[in-house]
Amino acid sequence: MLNQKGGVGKTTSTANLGAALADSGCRVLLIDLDPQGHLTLHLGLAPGPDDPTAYDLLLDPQCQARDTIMKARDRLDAIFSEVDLAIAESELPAVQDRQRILQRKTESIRDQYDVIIIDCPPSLGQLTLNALAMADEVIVPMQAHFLALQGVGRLLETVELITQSVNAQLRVTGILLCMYESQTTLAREVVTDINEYFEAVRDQAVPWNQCHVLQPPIRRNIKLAEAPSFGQTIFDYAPQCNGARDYRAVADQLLKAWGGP
Amino acid sequence: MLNQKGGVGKTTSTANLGAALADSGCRVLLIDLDPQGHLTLHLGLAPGPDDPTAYDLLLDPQCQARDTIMKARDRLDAIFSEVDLAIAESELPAVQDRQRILQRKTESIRDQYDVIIIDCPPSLGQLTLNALAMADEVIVPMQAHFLALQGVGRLLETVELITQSVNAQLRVTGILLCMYESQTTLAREVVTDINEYFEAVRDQAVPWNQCHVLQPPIRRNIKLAEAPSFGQTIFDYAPQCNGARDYRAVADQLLKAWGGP
Ligand SMILES: Nc1ncnc2c1ncn2[C@@H]1O[C@H](COP(=O)(O)OP(=O)(O)OP(=O)(O)O)[C@@H](O)[C@H]1O
Ligand SMILES: Nc1ncnc2c1ncn2[C@@H]1O[C@H](COP(=O)(O)OP(=O)(O)OP(=O)(O)O)[C@@H](O)[C@H]1O
Ligand SMILES: [Mg+2]
Ligand SMILES: [Mg+2]
Repeated sequence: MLNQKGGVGKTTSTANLGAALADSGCRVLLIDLDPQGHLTLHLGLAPGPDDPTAYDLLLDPQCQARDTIMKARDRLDAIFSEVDLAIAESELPAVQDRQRILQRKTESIRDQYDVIIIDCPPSLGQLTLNALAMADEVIVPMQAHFLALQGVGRLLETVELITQSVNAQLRVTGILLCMYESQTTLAREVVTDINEYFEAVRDQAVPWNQCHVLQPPIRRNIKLAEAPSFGQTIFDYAPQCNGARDYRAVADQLLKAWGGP
Repeated sequence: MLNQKGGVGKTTSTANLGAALADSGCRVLLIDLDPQGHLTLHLGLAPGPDDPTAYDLLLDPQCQARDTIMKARDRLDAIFSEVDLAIAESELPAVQDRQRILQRKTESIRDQYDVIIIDCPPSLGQLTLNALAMADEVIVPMQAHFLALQGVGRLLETVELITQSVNAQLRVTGILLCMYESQTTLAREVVTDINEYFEAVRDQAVPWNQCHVLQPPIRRNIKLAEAPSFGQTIFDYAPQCNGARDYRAVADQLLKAWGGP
């Protein structure tokens, strides 16, 4: 779940798509790579001061993935982050092959899950690069705003660099429109721009030549902002609201595309 | 204009408060310290490839503030950023007293302006620290969301560190509520939390003991998101809309507080 722009819906989407996929029967692992640690708030869990987190996984060679995994819901596990993860951005560069640490550490547990979703911080630094090195697909949450388009090019450049260096399989498969205001012309114009952009590269050999705007857009819905204050996913908090319906529908589309569970 | 959280309204507020203050007769300078360079989009200007920017100001000892200043509107000047500014975050640490570079470089031009507003990137790194070293006041744009409260503590810690090291005068004077959805209980609850937080410290010797929620909140208004796509401030684009009225009203409140122009 990648976008270097802040506040676009990465964490809200990680938590709620994860929960929807688990409800559909997938075994889901969520990995929080954001030092802000908001994913814990959506799940109502908090690692204790001695519980190992993604920080330990990245920086302590002894720490194993299974030490960091906590159960959040039925079929929904999570690896949490902590504020020290911010230091990892600068401590990691000292280590060789530092982008593959997460990939190596999660290899042993990958077969335990149908879906692994990684919540990235709003940057294209070492934490995000670790996520890209281990991922099969990138989903880009974004607002249908003019300024949001500006950052997409740089995001795609980074993905391209990763495909040329540490992960040739990486694809950008979806744009997830968040906080969508369907009644505005701006939203429609931005979506038109996005669609034109990706249609134009269908025949090119780029990692985003099969990228589509995921349907439906996730409408702006205050319930999605309220749920984390109760430590709940939208399906715990307000399962009939538009926010829940939209994330449910996107999860169904993803399952269709993946041909599973 | 400070908040390490992304997408909260820093740039929209810098551009539109700046424009409102200039309309009131203030001589205003806007400084864009965000490598994303969105401030240029709100002002309809773009530095050419050879024009010196905030990057040169910070990293080229020869570059003077006056070389970087461009006129944006009547009484409204700007120092623009560029994507290379992202490198400054890591190149700066090599320089001694690196947090005071912007302060030293702008000393000669400060008397030419009544108000200088610095648009910070979504981080508490070297660029933001340079802004804090030269500022008199901090305004914190934020959404009235639960997750937005989480970051405020860390922001205040950073301000306190700065007051103890490079800028004893620095104060946090205002919370600027952006993208405000007045009809939601969440917004009201968050504002209650914020007010209680700052009321509780009125008698303490902290740099935010006089911090208030600025009035009025800036309501969510699609016109504010549309304006930069036309290279316009809200006062160029839709001077009668709620977005323009709200920023106008906040600018008036600030002028009252400052006793000017
Ligand atoms: N569809 C929506 N409707 C209303 N509010 C939303 C919606 N999606 C997210 N929000 C709220 O918007 C804010 C930003 O969302 P979120 O934290 O998911 O973004 P993010 O991209 O993870 O941010 P960051 O870059 O800081 O990690 C949060 O307060 C969240 O509750
Ligand atoms: N009151 C508002 N109503 C509607 N949209 C808004 C409002 N204020 C800002 N926006 C839009 O929300 C998005 C984020 O705003 P903005 O760019 O000002 O935030 P920022 O804090 O500067 O972000 P960053 O951290 O990336 O620099 C932009 O697309 C902007 O046009
Ligand atoms: Mg997040
Ligand atoms: Mg900005």
